[in-house]
Amino acid sequence: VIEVDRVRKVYRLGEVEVEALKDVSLAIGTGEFVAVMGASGSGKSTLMNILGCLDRPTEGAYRLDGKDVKELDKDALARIRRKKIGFVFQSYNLIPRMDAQENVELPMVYDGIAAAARRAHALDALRAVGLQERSHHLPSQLSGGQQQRVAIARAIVNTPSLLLADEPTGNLDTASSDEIMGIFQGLNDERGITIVLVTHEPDIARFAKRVLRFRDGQLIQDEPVADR
Amino acid sequence: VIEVDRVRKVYRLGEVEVEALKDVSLAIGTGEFVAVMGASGSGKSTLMNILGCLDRPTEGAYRLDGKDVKELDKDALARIRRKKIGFVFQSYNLIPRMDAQENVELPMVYDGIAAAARRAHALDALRAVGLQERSHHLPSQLSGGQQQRVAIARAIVNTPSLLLADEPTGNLDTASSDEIMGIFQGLNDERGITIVLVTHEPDIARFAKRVLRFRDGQLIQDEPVADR
Ligand SMILES: Nc1ncnc2c1ncn2[C@@H]1O[C@H](COP(=O)(O)OP(=O)(O)OP(=O)(O)O)[C@@H](O)[C@H]1O
Ligand SMILES: Nc1ncnc2c1ncn2[C@@H]1O[C@H](COP(=O)(O)OP(=O)(O)OP(=O)(O)O)[C@@H](O)[C@H]1O
Ligand SMILES: [Mg+2]
Ligand SMILES: [Mg+2]
Repeated sequence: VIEVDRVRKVYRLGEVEVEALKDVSLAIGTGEFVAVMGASGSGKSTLMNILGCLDRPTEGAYRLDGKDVKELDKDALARIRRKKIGFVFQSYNLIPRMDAQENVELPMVYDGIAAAARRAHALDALRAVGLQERSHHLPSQLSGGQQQRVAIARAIVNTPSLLLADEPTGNLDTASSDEIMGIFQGLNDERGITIVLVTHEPDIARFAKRVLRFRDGQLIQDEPVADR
Repeated sequence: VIEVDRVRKVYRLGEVEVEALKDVSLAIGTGEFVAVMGASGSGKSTLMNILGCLDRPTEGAYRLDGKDVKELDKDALARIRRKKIGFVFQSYNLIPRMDAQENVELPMVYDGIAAAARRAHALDALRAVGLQERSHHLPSQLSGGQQQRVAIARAIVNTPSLLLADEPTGNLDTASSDEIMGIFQGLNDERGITIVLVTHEPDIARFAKRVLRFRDGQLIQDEPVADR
């Protein structure tokens, strides 16, 4: 479902160039559960933004479900993001003026789902992450870990076929982290959702079935997870 | 230096009350290095905001260096925050339109330090966290972990007497985390800076000398760290 073909990503800052991804090639099949690891600044979020059609490579190709995203116009990209992809950002990106429930309902609003159904699905998703009692809190009225969990609920509420999670447990204690990873494993096992997850923690990576390791914008290791 | 005396903190949301801290009492002496742990939503950031004079208790007292903060007006509180306290927020709080160096210089601007000296100190602090080559990047041009490290550099650049760090390594890989904890230990051992640090990770907590554990707004455990 994901084909990254010799992708290079360069950021230009005035006269200086930052090569965030140097020459990255990888393929991820439907239903896989992949952890992405690597040092701070090694290119993980840059890769995730390209996989999520939020950014384009400078060189090389990214094919999603066989289609080169270079050939898609802005509307087509937006439609793919809404319908196919669930995204948990490294800094959650909740809408400050909407409460938890409204934030979780947002992907369904775009899909034209009726209000009563949206409310039911949103509350299910919030219940799954343990936050049904905080549904009317604004992001500023939630703890760091609670904001992160609302972002996770929003990413899964539409059961996307591809879930991209950038450090989804970074602000969570062990109990909440295990709960979230249990949810992800369930979505992967039972619904065949493809999951790509960035993490720094080996204990989180072992919930995945394969680990991609980055350093300085290059993929340096690609290994299955023992007994998974 | 820190005395928390039967502190209660309640947030009011319409008709609902959220009791974030129930009845918390604790004391931290000068030069201590304390880790604060506990589940997501258990009150850690709320406590940190009170310790940092960013918020006031609903009931009870907070005394900083023997002075009850209730008796200080807004200007006095602001002055304490600038001169005495270095704060690393859970979500970094960098100024989006200032680059890394300008963000780190900000506490020194308030203290009226001359431009050349500010620049030198800021670059020293950025070097300490491994980011001297990113000094002209805006926050949006930095990875999550790099933004967090800029926030750490800013918190330590003025060598505050009290350093409050809320999940300072949440977005960092093991190598960067160990580096940061080494810096904190150095400040504590060599300069006697009092450090209170929130973390979910036992491997980070063991760099401290004492662990305070919270649950549902209450302090449930207070233990020294073995061989520290
Ligand atoms: N401004 C606010 N208004 C209403 N409730 C709030 C507000 N800030 C925090 N809360 C609530 O107070 C409780 C404690 O929040 P706090 O941010 O202190 O938790 P925490 O221990 O830092 O959690 P985490 O580990 O997730 O960061 C949470 O249940 C949260 O929903
Ligand atoms: N918009 C941008 N402009 C310029 N440089 C950027 C931009 N975004 C990222 N970078 C740089 O590209 C490199 C890779 O960044 P990226 O965010 O992909 O790292 P990361 O692996 O996610 O790190 P972390 O673990 O700290 O989140 C970093 O060195 C960063 O400074
Ligand atoms: Mg990142
Ligand atoms: Mg917190």
